[in-house]
Amino acid sequence: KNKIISVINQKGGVGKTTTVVNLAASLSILGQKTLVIDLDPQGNATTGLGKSNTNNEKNIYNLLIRKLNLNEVIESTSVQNLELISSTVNLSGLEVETATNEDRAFTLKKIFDENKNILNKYDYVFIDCPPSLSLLTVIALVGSDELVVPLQTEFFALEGITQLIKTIDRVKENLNPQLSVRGILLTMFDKRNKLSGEVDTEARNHFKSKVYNTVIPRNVRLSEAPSHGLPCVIYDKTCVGSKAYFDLANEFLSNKESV
Amino acid sequence: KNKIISVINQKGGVGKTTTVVNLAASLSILGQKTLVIDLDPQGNATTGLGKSNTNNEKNIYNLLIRKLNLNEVIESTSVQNLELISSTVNLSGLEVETATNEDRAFTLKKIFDENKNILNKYDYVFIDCPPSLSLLTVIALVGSDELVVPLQTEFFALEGITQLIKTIDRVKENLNPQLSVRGILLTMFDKRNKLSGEVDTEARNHFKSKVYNTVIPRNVRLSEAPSHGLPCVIYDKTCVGSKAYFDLANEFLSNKESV
Ligand SMILES: Nc1ncnc2c1ncn2[C@@H]1O[C@H](COP(=O)(O)OP(=O)(O)OP(=O)(O)O)[C@@H](O)[C@H]1O
Ligand SMILES: Nc1ncnc2c1ncn2[C@@H]1O[C@H](COP(=O)(O)OP(=O)(O)OP(=O)(O)O)[C@@H](O)[C@H]1O
Ligand SMILES: [Mg+2]
Ligand SMILES: [Mg+2]
Repeated sequence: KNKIISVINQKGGVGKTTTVVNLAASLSILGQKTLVIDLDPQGNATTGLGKSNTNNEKNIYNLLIRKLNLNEVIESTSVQNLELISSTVNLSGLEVETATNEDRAFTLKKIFDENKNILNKYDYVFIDCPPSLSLLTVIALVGSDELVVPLQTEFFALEGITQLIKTIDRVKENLNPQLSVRGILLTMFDKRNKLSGEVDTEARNHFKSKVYNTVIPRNVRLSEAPSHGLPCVIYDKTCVGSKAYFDLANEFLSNKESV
Repeated sequence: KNKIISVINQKGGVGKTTTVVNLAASLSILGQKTLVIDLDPQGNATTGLGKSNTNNEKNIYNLLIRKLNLNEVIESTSVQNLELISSTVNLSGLEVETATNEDRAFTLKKIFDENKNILNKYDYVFIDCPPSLSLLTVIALVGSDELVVPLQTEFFALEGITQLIKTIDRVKENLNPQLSVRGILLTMFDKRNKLSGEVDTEARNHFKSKVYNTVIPRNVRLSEAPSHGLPCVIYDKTCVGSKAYFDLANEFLSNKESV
């Protein structure tokens, strides 16, 4: 059975999109068939994979409002085994447009349940979430089996993790009982910054084996790759950032069952 | 007349909170009476100024739902001339709770209009916004005179600026005609990263004199200060990050009229 995994954290700029793009691409290189769904109106995963988030009818919004079917919005990317459902700025209208729809949290889950035959051709489906705990993120949480939480090794990011865990528990209790946290990923780790080490220690004390052994260092190549429309693991596979995401992909595959 | 200024960018992690806390504190040190309003459910500006965003009835949510008055939610901070209206995680419920209220965008503006006598004792009021273009950000935009837009010198951040300008123009046309962009601030500038220079050039070509001459460098002391509940300009006033925010405060005061 394939796994649908949301990459989530309401704190902004912690490496959600960078993790979706590079973890998905690394898994694809290792032969796993992977689908990325960009559920952030900013559309960074879409442009990070070389596609356009404007003037493109094949997008997640047209799927959610049932204008197009799942097989009509999936596009291939320049990476073998990696396909994408792109974002659009129209996504930010969904909250207001569905305000009176009581079942709106289940929008994506229903579409997944109706299209198991299409989804089953993928080993992994990753959903990139916006930096908020609003409707789009709840839709992703309800539609997912598991979660990966990027945790930037900074004070504000660590502070926000409690709010996030509370929201996940609430969704698990009321909307999606099988939801579990597959792993917590430390990102933008900087050896020269004592705060990085402190967050690492605190996170491992608190979340124990849920925290991946692999830590993603701060590496400028990771932030240069998107301007070329390529995952860093393709743009520069020898840099420390790419090596870390390859290590993460191997660790991710080795602990198949969520702890 | 005082100015109400929102610090806004839907891209996450670009330095909105760091700018609100350090620009407001720098202005306070220069003798300007300043009020910070934390409109982000994450509450980073609140903890960055040493206050708690839990178990505190004096908060922006209780003001917006009219449970408390403006003078009942304003608190002093450890910084002279700097006062705060703190955040609470309850803020994230506002969107759903006010879904049927047609005037909800004007919630804060109405409160400001009713309390001009209290607001007039401040030279500047800064509103820290969450990383989204949803209701809380629209409430801030409608209630503001001017905007400061932190622009992280990275590819994804530059890409998102077009969406932001479109949203600002829409609010200006339909809800708040006097709204203007006071300045665009380049943040987390890293001399070793050619992308920083490229974003600087592109931003100044496009936004011309709206871009502040002062550029905030990437400086680890800026990210250490919040763990001590102090603005960096107080925690370590000699570091390059603090010096940059002092320079910004002086530039900010010198171009009083928005360009
Ligand atoms: N390990 C890293 N080293 C250096 N830069 C990084 C790293 N990871 C991400 N970045 C850069 O930092 C910025 C923030 O990362 P990213 O956009 O992936 O975060 P996000 O959590 O998806 O942000 P948002 O909350 O806006 O969706 C981007 O410009 C990205 O290129
Ligand atoms: N110039 C800088 N140099 C180094 N670190 C910085 C700088 N500015 C901000 N930071 C750190 O980067 C992270 C993101 O900054 P900050 O939280 O201020 O951004 P934000 O835009 O308010 O984020 P959000 O979108 O989540 O509200 C924080 O951990 C902060 O301490
Ligand atoms: Mg993102
Ligand atoms: Mg912030």
